[in-house]
Amino acid sequence: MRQIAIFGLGSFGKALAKSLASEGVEVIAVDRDKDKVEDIKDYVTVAAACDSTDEKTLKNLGIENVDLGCVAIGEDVEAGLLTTILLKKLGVPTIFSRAVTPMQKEILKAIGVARIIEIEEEMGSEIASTIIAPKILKRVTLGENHSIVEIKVPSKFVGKRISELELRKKNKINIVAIKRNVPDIDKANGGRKVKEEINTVPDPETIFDEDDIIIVAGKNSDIKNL
Amino acid sequence: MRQIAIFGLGSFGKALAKSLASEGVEVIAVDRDKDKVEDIKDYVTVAAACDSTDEKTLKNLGIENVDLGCVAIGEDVEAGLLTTILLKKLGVPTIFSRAVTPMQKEILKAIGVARIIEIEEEMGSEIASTIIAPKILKRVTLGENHSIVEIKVPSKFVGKRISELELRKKNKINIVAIKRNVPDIDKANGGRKVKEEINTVPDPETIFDEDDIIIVAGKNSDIKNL
Ligand SMILES: Nc1ncnc2c1ncn2[C@@H]1O[C@H](COP(=O)(O)OP(=O)(O)OP(=O)(O)O)[C@@H](O)[C@H]1O
Ligand SMILES: Nc1ncnc2c1ncn2[C@@H]1O[C@H](COP(=O)(O)OP(=O)(O)OP(=O)(O)O)[C@@H](O)[C@H]1O
Repeated sequence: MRQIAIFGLGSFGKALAKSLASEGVEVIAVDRDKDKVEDIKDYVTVAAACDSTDEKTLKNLGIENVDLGCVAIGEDVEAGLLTTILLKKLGVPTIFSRAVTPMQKEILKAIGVARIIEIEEEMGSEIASTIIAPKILKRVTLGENHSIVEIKVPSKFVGKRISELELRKKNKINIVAIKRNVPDIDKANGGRKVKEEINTVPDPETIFDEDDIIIVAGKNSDIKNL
Repeated sequence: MRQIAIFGLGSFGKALAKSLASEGVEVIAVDRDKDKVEDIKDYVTVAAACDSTDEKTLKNLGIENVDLGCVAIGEDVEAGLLTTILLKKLGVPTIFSRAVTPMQKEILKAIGVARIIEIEEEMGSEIASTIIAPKILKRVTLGENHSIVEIKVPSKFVGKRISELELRKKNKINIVAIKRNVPDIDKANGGRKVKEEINTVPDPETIFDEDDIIIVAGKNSDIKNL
């Protein structure tokens, strides 16, 4: 992904542009609001105060050559759709477009874009899933029925070796990593403190400690049974 | 998490309330806009059209007894802050509060809440990270130097068994799962199609196929060397 164009520099567009630029991506940031363009110009490759619904403007900016175009315009649904259509017309290979209404989403589906971004809805369901899993500290979905989850080590594993538990055979889960706190003596001021150590290639002879946090992968039903 | 109160039913608050309710959580949904309350009442336990900045109202709704309160009010920063302060006063154990301005974020930090939600900023950086990793289909960060990533199987593994590769010793990575497409004969109409199969407890005798996608965990530098 060498060059990415972002249209609309509200909080979302601006955050996206800055995150991409900080990772070395060449970002072309467009907004018709001069102040927003001014705010971002030190962070991106090109910052342009212009109307993204004007085809000539887009051509002058070299939008035909970008790898990805992201329409981050919010309230002005028509401007967002028109910008999306122009990106398609100019042959931008990958287009992400934001939808703020159900109707806009349907139209974007009909136009055909790589990704429709529904900011509030996606955050709502993301935050719901972090709340719902109280025992599960974090969860990553791996397909319909599988996940990778971070959990406190089950008490039945404490004091046992990974190898004697036969997790793969008996519990049908795979240990991805073990997180444990280890003492860390601060030589500078002689203080003892604790730092978190992650081991993604745990030795089968490792014995589980009651404070361990383990990251496991498996079918959701098998994880539940732990 | 038995009972959760959501204040503000814009797109975010509404999505959060519905996602939680669909997972069996008891949701109390509050908004001063009757239409928004009407829209959600069939999905939640209690839907109340009232002002969340009124302490008496909150007490009448039993907010003192909820496990978590989420202030999802957007534009009205003052109302959001006031609602947050009331939740603290009422002793709600866990409070999530939305910040739409940097100033509001600072004030929320000073008040002290479990989580400050910056919707657009968090989505901006989340989407940036899915764009940035081109070889890596998906990445989950596991601490500063470790990740779980989904990648096409490296060509040097193709045709070899997991057991003969000694991934843990030699490559210092841990195989979390293997994704492969398997034929799926549709008995209904005799059609042959393909479905994706995820195996989170791969048999060490599994031989890698060139079309396999593997999910591995390890230090970022060791993953890069694959
Ligand atoms: N035709 C257009 N050309 C260029 N920029 C545009 C155009 N129409 C809208 N914008 C810009 O899109 C940006 C984001 O749109 P809007 O203000 O609707 O979003 P927002 O809801 O404030 O954004 P966010 O939710 O990301 O904070 C604004 O900065 C606006 O100036
Ligand atoms: N004092 C209040 N008491 C109850 N609800 C309130 C209060 N102030 C604002 N709200 C509600 O909060 C909701 C969300 O706020 P707002 O309209 O600012 O968000 P939005 O930016 O449209 O939301 P979203 O980004 O989630 O779509 C609105 O439905 C509004 O009626």
